[in-house]
Amino acid sequence: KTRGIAIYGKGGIGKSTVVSNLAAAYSQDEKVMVIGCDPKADTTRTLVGRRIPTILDTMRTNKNAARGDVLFTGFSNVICVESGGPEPGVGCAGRGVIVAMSLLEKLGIFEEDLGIIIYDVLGDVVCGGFAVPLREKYADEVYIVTSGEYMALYAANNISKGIKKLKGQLGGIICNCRGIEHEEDMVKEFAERIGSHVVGVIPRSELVQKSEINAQTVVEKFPESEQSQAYRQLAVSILRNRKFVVPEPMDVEEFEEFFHQ
Amino acid sequence: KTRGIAIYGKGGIGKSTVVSNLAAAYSQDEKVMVIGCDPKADTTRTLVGRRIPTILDTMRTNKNAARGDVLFTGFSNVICVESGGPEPGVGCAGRGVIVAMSLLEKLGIFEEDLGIIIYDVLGDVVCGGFAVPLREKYADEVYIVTSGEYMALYAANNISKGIKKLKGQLGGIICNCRGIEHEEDMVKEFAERIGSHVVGVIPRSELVQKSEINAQTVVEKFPESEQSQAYRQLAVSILRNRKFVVPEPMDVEEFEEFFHQ
Ligand SMILES: Nc1ncnc2c1ncn2[C@@H]1O[C@H](COP(=O)(O)OP(=O)(O)O)[C@@H](O)[C@H]1O
Ligand SMILES: Nc1ncnc2c1ncn2[C@@H]1O[C@H](COP(=O)(O)OP(=O)(O)O)[C@@H](O)[C@H]1O
Ligand code: SF4
Ligand SMILES: [Mg+2]
Ligand SMILES: [Mg+2]
Repeated sequence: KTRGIAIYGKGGIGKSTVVSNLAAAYSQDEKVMVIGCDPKADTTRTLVGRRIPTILDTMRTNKNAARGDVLFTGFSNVICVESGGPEPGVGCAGRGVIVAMSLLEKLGIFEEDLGIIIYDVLGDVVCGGFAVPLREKYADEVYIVTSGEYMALYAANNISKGIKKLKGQLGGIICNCRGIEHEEDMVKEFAERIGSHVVGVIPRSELVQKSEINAQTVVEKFPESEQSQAYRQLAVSILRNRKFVVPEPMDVEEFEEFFHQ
Repeated sequence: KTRGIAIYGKGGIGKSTVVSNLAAAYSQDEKVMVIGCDPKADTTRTLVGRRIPTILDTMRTNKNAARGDVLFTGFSNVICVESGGPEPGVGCAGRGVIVAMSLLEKLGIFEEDLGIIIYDVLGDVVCGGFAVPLREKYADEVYIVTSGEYMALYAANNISKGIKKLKGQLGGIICNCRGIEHEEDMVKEFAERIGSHVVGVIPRSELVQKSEINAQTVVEKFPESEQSQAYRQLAVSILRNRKFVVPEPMDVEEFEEFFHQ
């Protein structure tokens, strides 16, 4: 009944911006929870208005962390959680996600009617804790955020390999534009090559920075804007999406050929 | 006697381009070995003229891999090795580095007089195999490649946390320009804030793409160019560098404040 949606993509591609704005868009009609699964732990900052304590940090000093220590309420009642990550160089970067999921299970969070849960997951490597939302079926469906840039598409292809390996369901590709030539065509072509489709296109916009500086989402600060409309359209598109696939990622040579044609 | 240099940085920031061009620059006066420690396994493509088999792939079918199966000679006698990475979703992404170092040890490679060894290491997460070049002292000195962009500097700060934790020595910051405003000042300021310094600035240049398409380095294809000169200057700067520090990374709030001032 609760719907788990995982958003993956290369670091810096725009996952947190997409996730927080999607949550804001959904919040008017649905119950929403956002679970940050990126060591950067900043997915929920624009929903709560500040950086919230991470589960990993909380657990260091409080092994009996309670719901109120780790769940925070943001804009329009979106429930916010950050897994956190260990200090770099200290064990698996994905350990925060593992610890977080374990605590949320223990607190019985997943038994509640949570509406829509959106996971914001680092996608530069698909291993350790970062594979957990898919491997342990916390999320039934995955969407990949990419731009038309080589590195973003390369990462998207890599993530698709991970999804296939972990037997996940790819719901679609989200194009978060960086403003390069033929960007939408590139991303559309990529989506089709791996057997998927583009579920939404988010334009590049200064409103992202303007609202981010205020620790707000675009949907909250500029609700009438075209940018806000783009996030709402993406929200509807994801909610209505029925096309889920095990992706057919490209091998290394195919990907090079695809990109350079 | 052999000097081990590790080059870290966010995925896509330009590590492989810097590493391969540095190797080409050194090769005229020094013995050089390049060891790719990024699952992308493409560091040595512009030195050998093609993608070479990775150690991880080779070991799958040949547990008794010999020197000739994993070491390849490239431009100007640079010796090239690629660790490789497992398929995404299958265990630790850094496993290729662990397997590779273990094989190179077994083959006695590190006992030889190798001149300069340059490690190209993924820096989006500093864990598992990606921490090995520093933790196991294969590299005595680390340089971080960054641009003036938020995500690149954030990653550089993260890598500095890893270096500090792993008791490594940071030799300096390499600015690989993306062409954004005040880029060199941003990177210089960042370097100073963490107790380091900028060892070189590499301009953004089309010659990178032009030579890359030919599977060559800029130093090989355009030896007289200013871009080539920039790589040579960086090579000299690194060779002569005597300033090594345990970095003082910024905490999350400090970093935000640094970037947004
Ligand atoms: N559509 C967009 N238009 C303009 N800037 C964007 C857009 N999406 C993201 N950004 C910017 O890109 C940077 C990285 O976005 P973020 O959501 O934090 O990425 P991730 O969570 O994938 O690491 C942020 O500074 C954000 O302001
Ligand atoms: N100085 C530069 N000028 C122009 N393009 C560059 C420069 N350095 C790197 N690039 C381009 O950026 C992309 C990523 O570089 P690469 O060296 O593969 O990054 P990494 O190894 O860090 O993932 C490549 O397509 C490369 O052509
Ligand atoms: S599993 Fe992935 S995140 Fe964990 S140590 Fe290995 S590379 Fe790092
Ligand atoms: Mg994020
Ligand atoms: Mg590389």
